[in-house]
Amino acid sequence: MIHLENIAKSYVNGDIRVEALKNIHLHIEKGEFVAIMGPSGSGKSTLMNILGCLDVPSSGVFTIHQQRINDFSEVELAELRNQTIGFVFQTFHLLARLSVLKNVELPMLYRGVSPKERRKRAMELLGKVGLSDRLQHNPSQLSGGQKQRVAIARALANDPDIILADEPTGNLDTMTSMEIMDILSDLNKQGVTIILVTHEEEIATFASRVITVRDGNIIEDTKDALT
Amino acid sequence: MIHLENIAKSYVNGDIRVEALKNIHLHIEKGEFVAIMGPSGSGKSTLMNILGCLDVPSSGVFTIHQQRINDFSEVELAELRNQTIGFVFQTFHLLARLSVLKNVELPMLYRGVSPKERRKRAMELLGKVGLSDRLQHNPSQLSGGQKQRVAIARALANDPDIILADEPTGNLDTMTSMEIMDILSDLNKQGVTIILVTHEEEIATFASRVITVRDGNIIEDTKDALT
Ligand SMILES: Nc1ncnc2c1ncn2[C@@H]1O[C@H](COP(=O)(O)OP(=O)(O)OP(=O)(O)O)[C@@H](O)[C@H]1O
Ligand SMILES: Nc1ncnc2c1ncn2[C@@H]1O[C@H](COP(=O)(O)OP(=O)(O)OP(=O)(O)O)[C@@H](O)[C@H]1O
Ligand SMILES: [Mg+2]
Ligand SMILES: [Mg+2]
Repeated sequence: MIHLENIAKSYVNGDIRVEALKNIHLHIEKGEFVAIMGPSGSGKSTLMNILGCLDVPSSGVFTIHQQRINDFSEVELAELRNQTIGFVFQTFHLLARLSVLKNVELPMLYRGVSPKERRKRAMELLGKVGLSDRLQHNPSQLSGGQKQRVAIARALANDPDIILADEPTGNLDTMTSMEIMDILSDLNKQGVTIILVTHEEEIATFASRVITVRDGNIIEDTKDALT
Repeated sequence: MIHLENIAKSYVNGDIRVEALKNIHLHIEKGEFVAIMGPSGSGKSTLMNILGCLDVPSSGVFTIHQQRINDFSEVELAELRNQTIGFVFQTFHLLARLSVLKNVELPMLYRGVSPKERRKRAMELLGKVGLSDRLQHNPSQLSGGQKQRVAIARALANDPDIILADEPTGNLDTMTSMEIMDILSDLNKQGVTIILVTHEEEIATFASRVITVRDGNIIEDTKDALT
């Protein structure tokens, strides 16, 4: 379903050149639950940004459902992201001038969902992540873990087929982390593909497959170990 | 050395009122290594902001070395923060328009350290956190864990007596986390007081005392358990 072949990604800024991803081969089937682990700076978020169609590879082929994403226009990419992919960012990226509720409604607005429906779904999702009493707060009026949970609720807003979560429990205590992982496990049981970056073993155990990244390459994939 | 008595902190924004801290009593001696744990939204960062003189309590007494911090002017607070306290923020707060190197030099600039000395110390600290090859990068050109490490290096710039670290390893893989904890342990052995918020048990074990916060109150303190 998701296929990366010979994927490389370099950042070039003046005389700074960083080869964030060197040569990535990756095939992920629909409905898998994949954990990505690896050292700080090894390329995990860069890989997630490519999978999430937020960034383009410098070279290589990237397909989803056999469609070549490399050939998509900006508009087509935005539409794919909005309808198919839910992204939880490592640094949240909430909109500072919108309330918690409006932040979660935003993806639905782009999809043309009615105001009444948006509000209902946003409140339901925020209830699931334990933030029913923070709906009118602004992101600056939230704790770190609360911001993270708003980012998670927002990623689920459009009922995505694929959830990409970059360190979704990095700022959460153990009990709250387990609540979040239960939500993701339930979605996975319903057929949603989950790809999550984590540095915590207890979180990686929720996945059925672990990919280890180091220095821009995949150095281990438990799927290979089993075949 | 650090003394909080009957400390309360409320946030009031229009008709939103949140009692982030309800009634905090806390005494921390010089040279202690304290871990603060507790659920998301329980008040840990709010407590850290008061300890770090970044925010004032709504009521109660706060003293450091028997000086009443409640009575300090803005200027006196800024000076105390700059010279005595190193703060690692949960969301880093790096300056977007400065290079990694300049971000770490900044606290020393305020203290009047020479450009040559600042550069030397900043490079040494960034080397310690494994970022020697990222000195000229801008924060937006760093991974999440790299930003976190720059925030850690910056907190150490002025050789503080007290280090307040809010989830300093939240975005770091296990190996890099251990390198950071070794740096903090070494500083603690040299007499630096360390207060760190974490949700990870493996990180809390580096501390000699664990305080648990829930709903704006301290519900457990391993120091009491031992007396
Ligand atoms: N500016 C503000 N206005 C209103 N409420 C606030 C504000 N800042 C924080 N809060 C609330 O105060 C409470 C405590 O926040 P705090 O950031 O101290 O929690 P925390 O224990 O650090 O949580 P986390 O583990 O998620 O980082 C939270 O419920 C939060 O919503
Ligand atoms: N815009 C950029 N310009 C230059 N280099 C960049 C840029 N963005 C990221 N990098 C570099 O690319 C490498 C990979 O970054 P990435 O964010 O993918 O790492 P990561 O594995 O997610 O790390 P972490 O665990 O710390 O979040 C890092 O070494 C980083 O410094
Ligand atoms: Mg990352
Ligand atoms: Mg916090």
